[in-house]
Order: sequence, then structure tokens, then C-alpha cells
Amino acid sequence: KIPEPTIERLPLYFRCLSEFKKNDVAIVSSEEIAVHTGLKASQFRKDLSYFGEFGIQGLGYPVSHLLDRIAGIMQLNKKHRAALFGAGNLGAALLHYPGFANWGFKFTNVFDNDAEKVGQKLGELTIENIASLPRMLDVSIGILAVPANVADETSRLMVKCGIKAILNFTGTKLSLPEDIVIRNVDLTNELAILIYYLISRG
Amino acid sequence: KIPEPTIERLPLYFRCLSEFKKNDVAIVSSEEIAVHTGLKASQFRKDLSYFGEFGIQGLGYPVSHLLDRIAGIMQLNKKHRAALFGAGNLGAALLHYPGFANWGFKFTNVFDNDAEKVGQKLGELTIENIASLPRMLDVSIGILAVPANVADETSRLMVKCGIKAILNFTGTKLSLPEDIVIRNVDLTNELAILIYYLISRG
Ligand SMILES: NC(=O)c1ccc[n+]([C@@H]2O[C@H](COP(=O)([O-])OP(=O)(O)OC[C@H]3O[C@@H](n4cnc5c(N)ncnc54)[C@H](O)[C@@H]3O)[C@@H](O)[C@H]2O)c1
Ligand SMILES: NC(=O)c1ccc[n+]([C@@H]2O[C@H](COP(=O)([O-])OP(=O)(O)OC[C@H]3O[C@@H](n4cnc5c(N)ncnc54)[C@H](O)[C@@H]3O)[C@@H](O)[C@H]2O)c1
Repeated sequence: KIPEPTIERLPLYFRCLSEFKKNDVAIVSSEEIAVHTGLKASQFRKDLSYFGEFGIQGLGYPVSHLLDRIAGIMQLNKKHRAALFGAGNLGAALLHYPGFANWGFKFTNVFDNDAEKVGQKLGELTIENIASLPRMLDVSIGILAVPANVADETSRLMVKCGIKAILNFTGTKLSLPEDIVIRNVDLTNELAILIYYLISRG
Repeated sequence: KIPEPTIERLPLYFRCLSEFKKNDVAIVSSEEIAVHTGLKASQFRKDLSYFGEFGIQGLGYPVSHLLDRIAGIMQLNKKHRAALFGAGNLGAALLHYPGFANWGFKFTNVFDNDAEKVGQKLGELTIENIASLPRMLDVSIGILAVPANVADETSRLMVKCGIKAILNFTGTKLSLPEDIVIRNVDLTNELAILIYYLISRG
């Protein structure tokens, strides 16, 4: 089993190696990776060791080959379809962001309960009424951007639609079956932690 | 020195205790905290031990007292002024979010370089031209929501304006002086990690 902190660093290595590739760099050392990511060179070598041997002794790491391997591990070459729940400020910002497509990610549905929003366009999609659910959706990922007080019920509805992984922005702990992958992004927490470090440096 | 994972859990305890207080619960056990936050009861006790003695032997933790102590530790009672850099989709969603005010956080300025946006209203603020900087801003926190390719130069400009802490959404590593607190929120990484766990459960 690969430790979670290692998984969390893989996208950073991927982005960093993509920059090297863009600049036609063929081979990099772990020290160069360290400088660009702010992580330790020994950490980079250790993280990669979970996935097999990559470096060429005395030379370094072949950029293209390593990029393909990480893309394979993270399944970045595959297409991932996702549904957005909550067409509010944050939902709209996520839907409009072109960067997600680089990771093979595509929004295919967006749901809301606001009668004034249903039927409107958001990006290339038309906002659907959440009351039309549950039905099986051809998506594996759900983005939860509804108000916190309806987070739980909406997440249970997502699971009834066949969604297996949820990116949860509501700051609420979701109680879902074990097999559902949940990733919590809490912007309020991030701010509170920033303030703590600002004051404690003070 | 308090470990970073402990600091990162404090807002979760604060939110959980606030719920208990709202429901007029006077005393809670660490087990009840564990159920509501999804964290281990032993972790809660260990985290609190860094800040002194809180529990009453055999009774539990007094909710109001503990809330005040955590608010004090996290400086949540103080007002924190912040400037937003980048009045785009994400910046607008952050600025419109009422939840930040609960943590004493207030946007006082918003800067952009788009001539069509400068002078427009965003919430209660008027978008200012970033070309008017540097000047000393009466803010301690900066939110960085500009495109990745101008992240570095914009962050250096923020530091010249007296900003001491930056919440960075650009996914770019910032190279700033040691005394500047940086917190990186990378939504693309979160998505990539979610996909990895979805596939590896596969
Ligand atoms: N905007 C931010 O910067 C920010 C920061 C921290 C946390 N959050 C969290 O992210 C979530 C979204 O925030 P936001 O700023 O976009 O809020 P918002 O109010 O702008 O959007 C919420 C959307 O959800 C819809 N909605 C309400 N009930 C629904 C239901 N039962 N089913 C489907 N849709 C429903 C609303 O009609 C609205 O369009 C919230 O949980 C919020 O606490 C947002
Ligand atoms: N929207 C998302 O869901 C999302 C997801 C992941 C990462 N991000 C990152 O967050 C940041 C903001 O994303 P967004 O979706 O709001 O982008 P956006 O393009 O909607 O907004 C960027 C804003 O920055 C302004 N800007 C450009 N150059 C500037 C400069 N030199 N000085 C000041 N302002 C400048 C633009 O005029 C625009 O208003 C980007 O770095 C993006 O990579 C956003």
C-alpha cells in the first residue's frame, strides 16, 4: 500500500516534469526536482521507489519516461466524467476552469434546485433540476458545491446515481458507505490555518 | 513547537464544538468529538494536550470554555483584513462567500490588470488597477488568484505592499522571503488525487 502523502506529491512531480519536458530537458537529477517543487530530493527518490526503478545510475531521471509512468500511475491519460452539484459561485468557477481538462477531466452534468437557474446555460452545459434524480448517471466523479446544510442528503443522492468518488467543498463530514472515495477541500480551514501561522510568526 | 497536522485539525474541532454549542450541549466527551469529526478520540486528546489541560476528569470537555480557548489559539476573535489579487472566476467566488466573515476575515481590496474589470464593482468593493501598486496596503493577508504565469511576479508585488501571508491558488511554487507565510491550495491536485484513489479502489 502506498502512503497517502506520497500520492499527494505525485501531481506536483507530474507538473514539474511537464515543465522540464516543455523546455526540452531530457534528463533531470533529483536535486533539480527538489529545487522546482520545494520538496527534498531524498523524498522524491523515496516516493518513486514505491513504483519501481526509474533513475539511471549516475545520469539522472529520463523526463519523458518518468512523465509517462506517473501519468499511468495517476491514470491521467484516461477520460473522467464528472457531475457538478450546486451551480453557485464556486461551482461556476470550477466548471469554467480549463485546467481540469489537462487531467482528462470533463464535466458532463450540472444540477441545482433553484428554479431560476434550472434550464440556464453554465459553460457548455444546461443546468438540470436535481429533482430529476436519482437516475443512473454515466459519471464516476461528483463535485459537491451545495450549501453545507444540504451536503449530506445531496451526497447520498449522488451515490444513488452511481457516483463513486466525491470532491467535497462544503466543509461538512459526509457519512457514506466505505467504498465511496471522498476528498474534502475546505477553503475556510485553509484560511484559518494561514491566519494561525501569520499570528504565531508575529 | 506545535506539529502542523495538529494545527490543521483545530478548525475542524472548532466547527464541531460550534455545532454542539448551537445545540446547547454543555459538556462533550472526546468520543463524541471523534464521531462528529471522523478523527480518533485519542488524536483529539493528544492535539489538545499541546495547549494545556482542558478536560474535566470523568466528566468530559466543557464546550463553551474549549471553544473560547481554540478561538484564542487560532485568533478567530480578531479582524483580519485581506486583499484579493485576480478578480476572475475563483476570486469572485471567494469574495462573495459569506463564511469567511465568521473567522473575522474581511476583503478590503481587489486588484486586477484587465482594463474592462478595473472600476467595476465586485461585491461591495471596486476593482483597482494592479498598476497602482506597489503601495503600502493596510492588510496582512493576500489571496492569489491570478493566472499561474504571473503568480511569481504578483506575489513579489504583494510582499512589497506589506502583505505577510498568502493563500495561493495558482498551483505554482512561490519563491518568497522566509518570513512570508504561504499556504498552497491546489484544486487540480485534489482532483488528481481523487482520481487516483477512485482507480486504485477499482
Ligand atoms: N465560495 C467559496 O469561496 C467557498 C469557500 C468555502 C466553502 N465554500 C462552500 O462551497 C459550497 C458552495 O459555495 P458557493 O459559494 O458556491 O455557494 P452558493 O450559494 O453560491 O451556491 C450554492 C448553490 O447550490 C444550490 N443549491 C442549494 N440547495 C441545493 C440542493 N438541495 N440541491 C442542489 N443545489 C442546491 C444553490 O441554488 C446555489 O446555486 C458551500 O457549501 C460553501 O460552504 C465555498
Ligand atoms: N477556477 C478554478 O476552479 C481553479 C481551479 C484550479 C486552479 N485555479 C487557479 O486559480 C487561479 C485563478 O483561476 P480563475 O479560474 O479565477 O482564472 P480567471 O482567468 O477566471 O481569473 C484570473 C484573473 O486574474 C486577472 N489577471 C491576469 N493577469 C493579472 C495580473 N498580472 N495582475 C492582476 N490580475 C491579473 C485576470 O484579468 C482575471 O480576472 C489560476 O491560477 C488558476 O490556475 C483555479
